[in-house]
Amino acid sequence: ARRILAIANQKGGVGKTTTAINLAAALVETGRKVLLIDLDPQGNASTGLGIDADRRVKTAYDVLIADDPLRDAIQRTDLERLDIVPATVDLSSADVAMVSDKRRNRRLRDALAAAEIARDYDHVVIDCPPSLNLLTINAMGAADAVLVPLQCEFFAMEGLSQLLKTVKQVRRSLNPDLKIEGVILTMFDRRNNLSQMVAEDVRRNLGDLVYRTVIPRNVRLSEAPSYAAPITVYDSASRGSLAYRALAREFIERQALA
Amino acid sequence: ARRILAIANQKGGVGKTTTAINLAAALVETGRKVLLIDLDPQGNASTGLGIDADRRVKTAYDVLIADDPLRDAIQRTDLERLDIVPATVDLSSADVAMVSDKRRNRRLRDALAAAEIARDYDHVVIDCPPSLNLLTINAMGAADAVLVPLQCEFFAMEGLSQLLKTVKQVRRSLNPDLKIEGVILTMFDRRNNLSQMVAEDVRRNLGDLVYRTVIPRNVRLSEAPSYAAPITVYDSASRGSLAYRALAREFIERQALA
Ligand SMILES: Nc1ncnc2c1ncn2[C@@H]1O[C@H](COP(=O)(O)OP(=O)(O)OP(=O)(O)O)[C@@H](O)[C@H]1O
Ligand SMILES: Nc1ncnc2c1ncn2[C@@H]1O[C@H](COP(=O)(O)OP(=O)(O)OP(=O)(O)O)[C@@H](O)[C@H]1O
Ligand SMILES: [Mg+2]
Ligand SMILES: [Mg+2]
Repeated sequence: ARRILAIANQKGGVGKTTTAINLAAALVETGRKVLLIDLDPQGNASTGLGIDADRRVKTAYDVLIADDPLRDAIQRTDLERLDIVPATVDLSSADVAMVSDKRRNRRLRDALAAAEIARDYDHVVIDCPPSLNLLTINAMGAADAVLVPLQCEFFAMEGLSQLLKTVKQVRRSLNPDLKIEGVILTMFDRRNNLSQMVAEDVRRNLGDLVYRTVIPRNVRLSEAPSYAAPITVYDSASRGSLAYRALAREFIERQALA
Repeated sequence: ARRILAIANQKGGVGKTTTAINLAAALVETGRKVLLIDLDPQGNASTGLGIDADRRVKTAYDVLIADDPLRDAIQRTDLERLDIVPATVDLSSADVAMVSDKRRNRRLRDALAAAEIARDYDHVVIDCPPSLNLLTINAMGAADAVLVPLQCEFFAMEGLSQLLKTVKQVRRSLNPDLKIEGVILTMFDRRNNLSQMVAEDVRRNLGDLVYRTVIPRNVRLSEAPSYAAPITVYDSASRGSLAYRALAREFIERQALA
């Protein structure tokens, strides 16, 4: 099964963190146990799940760079069955700190393997920073598959070929089983022609890789993090909640078919 | 005068490229000559100004890493008085390629100095990637000031203190005259409470650093790049155009007062 999922796209602001938090939250609603790993030095996923700065004692930095056991950095969130490895800005020194380490690309992969994470979690969701640097490579190296949030905007397609190239490189050098889970269209605005055009263009180019589920632009999604809650808790009946529940269902369905 | 401007914010998708392109375009409308330097491996500013992939022969990569003279990489855009140094994805290897180069932080600064750029341009605008890596450090090292686009969203404030810390570090180690030009609020949606709250919060915290001009969310701004034109050309009467012209005027006004 595709247990470990990296949420990646080097284009900024496309909904990686929003997808990581809310897909994880929708998955736990189905009774599954999920570990969210925040690999972005901005720490937005940690903030969005209510982990205050003073509670980020053991973090992804300690796991990647200080070689601490992954389980030491896991903590609970307010949501039952959803745990997190938080991030701090220290992570931004990872590239430089690990430059001479031969195993720098596989640090996360090794940490997850050593922790025998499958024993306790049905899924692991990894939030990536907006770049194809060492942190995103580590996420891809550790993952079974990559889910790509794609904003329905003109610049969206620009970086896709580079992202897919990077996945191929990681598959060849580090993680032979790495798959593309799919592309999820985000911030879709049905009143806006550009949104429609980009969505059609992406489906024409990528076919089945593109999930049927589309995440609409919904202001409740951008409000939820300020209440330190996923959308399913902040506003369960919102279009954002319905969309991320549909995403979780489609993700589970596609697993079964794989 | 604050001639060289870095447009920076490590948060993704906040309007860095949109601000770089459209502020530059509004400045040339006032008769000034502007050079835009695309320092983002995504190359969105180059695409947004119509520089097709096959025309990106000499790029920012050649200037930074191959040490080619900056003037060799300058080319015209369709807009009179607006020239560009384009970017390609090669730039993403800059971190690794320059890791052992002692002058790696000041490559762009040295290249601009050697080119005596002030002779031909009133302003240089540098578009940065969504990170505080070597490329953004080079932009800050070369700049007279940093302009920070800030999206009116909850996560916006999260990374600001780190960004300001980085500016201080660059000021101490590399560029003693580096100033903060200011913060420009982007994608402001007056119908949305969160937008209003964030804008008020930012003004309370940062006072005069925040420009009076606010860039509204305007779909014409996201359409313009698909026509390879700045907003002032694509839709001169749009709210996006009016906002970026107001930004250019306020920028010029603040220069005179400085
Ligand atoms: N479907 C949506 N509708 C409305 N707002 C959204 C939606 N998805 C995300 N947002 C908002 O848009 C902004 C960008 O989203 P988010 O931070 O999740 O993107 P990201 O790809 O993680 O960004 P970064 O590249 O900086 O990591 C956030 O303020 C978020 O709240
Ligand atoms: N004021 C605005 N109104 C509507 N759309 C906007 C506005 N400003 C930017 N956009 C759109 O939002 C998206 C993000 O903007 P942009 O690419 O300029 O941000 P960025 O900070 O440069 O992103 P990155 O971090 O990836 O470099 C783009 O699709 C752009 O067209
Ligand atoms: Mg994010
Ligand atoms: Mg950009």
